[in-house]
Amino acid sequence: SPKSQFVKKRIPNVKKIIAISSAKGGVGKSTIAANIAVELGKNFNVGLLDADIYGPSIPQLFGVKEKPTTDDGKRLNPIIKFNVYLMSIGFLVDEKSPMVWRGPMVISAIKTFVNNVNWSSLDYLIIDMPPGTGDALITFSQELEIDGAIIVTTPQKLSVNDAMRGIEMFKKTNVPILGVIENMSYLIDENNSKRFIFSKGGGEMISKNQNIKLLGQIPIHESISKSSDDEVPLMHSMNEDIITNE
Amino acid sequence: SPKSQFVKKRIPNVKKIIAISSAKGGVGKSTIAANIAVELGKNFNVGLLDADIYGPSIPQLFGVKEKPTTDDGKRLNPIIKFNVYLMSIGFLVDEKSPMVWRGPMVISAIKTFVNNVNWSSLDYLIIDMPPGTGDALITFSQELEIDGAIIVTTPQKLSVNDAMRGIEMFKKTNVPILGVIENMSYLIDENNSKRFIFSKGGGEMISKNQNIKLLGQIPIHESISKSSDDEVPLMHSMNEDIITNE
Ligand SMILES: Nc1ncnc2c1ncn2[C@@H]1O[C@H](COP(=O)(O)OP(=O)(O)O)[C@@H](O)[C@H]1O
Ligand SMILES: Nc1ncnc2c1ncn2[C@@H]1O[C@H](COP(=O)(O)OP(=O)(O)O)[C@@H](O)[C@H]1O
Repeated sequence: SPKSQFVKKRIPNVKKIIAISSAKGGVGKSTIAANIAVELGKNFNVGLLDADIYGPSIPQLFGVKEKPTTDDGKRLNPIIKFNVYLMSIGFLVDEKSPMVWRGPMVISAIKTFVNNVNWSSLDYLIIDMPPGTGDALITFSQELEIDGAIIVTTPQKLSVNDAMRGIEMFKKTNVPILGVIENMSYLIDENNSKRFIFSKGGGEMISKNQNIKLLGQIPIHESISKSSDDEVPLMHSMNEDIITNE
Repeated sequence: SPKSQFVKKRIPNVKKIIAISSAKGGVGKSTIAANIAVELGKNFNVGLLDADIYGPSIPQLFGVKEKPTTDDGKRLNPIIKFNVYLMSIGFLVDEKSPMVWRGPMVISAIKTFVNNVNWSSLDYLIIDMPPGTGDALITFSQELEIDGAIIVTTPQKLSVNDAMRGIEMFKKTNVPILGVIENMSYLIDENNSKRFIFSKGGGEMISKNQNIKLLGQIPIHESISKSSDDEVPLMHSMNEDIITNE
């Protein structure tokens, strides 16, 4: 059983580790992880680790073009931007080259991120988890003591099905679930009424079915997708908290 | 180099194999693969293989609840619905249980799909490829002679970045690229004008940058996401071809 065999490590100097996960790609997981990190970074010491080996998004979301430095040739120094300590596989490789990596290489990359980054003393480390439930997700859940996971979904059944699989995976590896965020919940049209382009009710369904809190619903808005293309997370330029109604 | 070592197999009785790929999840790859298969299925013998091991969508998109049969305990018979021969890992496992599979198990599942399905004589086999560029995608590109790949993207940079990685991967494994489809290109609002919710220009950028054909642009529409929740691909109930302007 995946539960018992592993002695999970903690990362020194890091108080709380929060995983942002979705199992299904393209639901806004990286965008939400980036904005949570920037918002928390206004009052705490926060790190953000991009664990999506095959499709790293943090370099684009934060507009980081430089490579991380190393003092001893072994440990990597995170890159600081918008008051967040950042690390991503995307910093280490060319943007266009595919990570044509099989399982074992993925695992050794994850171990490097877990053991060999100089995070300095952090209140929170946010991990933007890889989609799917394969090698990368399994290794993180087994290697690292994660204090809580936030599940991101869109309202449609296809996303809810994948989110449920992701939740099962966390249960099997003993990771507590903090709640679910429904993203792209609706669009406000010209008459100021809600248009449910991607169906509705997915977040609520997961919340009721799995007995976890629905932390918030985020509308579809051009400013969010524009902020990704413009390389500045929305929360950096905004103040009120659109992410959670907690 | 991934190119030279592999003797790629053809699947007996299958004339053409077309891969639908996106590298980034959640861009509409499975929805497009399902609709291309249903549309082609009106005039040809068509199969659809769901290769997304960690997040199979075909069971939901076609509303298939039964398990595939086998005559000899080794080879699987595809399930036929809306005049398409279907096979998916989702038919073999419970909907909610995560495929907590590491690399080697993924590879053996793919080999089963490539070698042990009784497809009967097909004009086209459409493969809904897994997102990412890990074990699953590598194994397919190296094992199987794919006649052409269609790349699906949304307009945003994050999707374009991943699509470019996927294209690189196909170039490395000698898979010809037929073109790119941009999905969720715009939304028609109350005044019948286009609203570019997810930015614009991604499909064109890939087309120009990689010298591949832009096969079409698909608007965001409730009827598409509703068709996924309702388990009937849109092209089954419609006639004109919204997918490509070829
Ligand atoms: N609520 C939203 N409204 C508009 N665009 C969004 C929203 N959430 C995410 N996006 C956009 O959708 C794309 C996919 O988001 P991303 O964070 O990469 O998803 P994931 O990490 O789940 O793959 C990005 O370009 C992002 O800007
Ligand atoms: N053009 C579109 N308009 C509205 N919804 C769409 C559109 N394309 C896809 N969808 C919806 O988006 C969700 C994700 O699509 P899916 O095919 O699962 O993407 P992928 O296979 O890339 O992960 C599905 O619920 C689908 O119905």
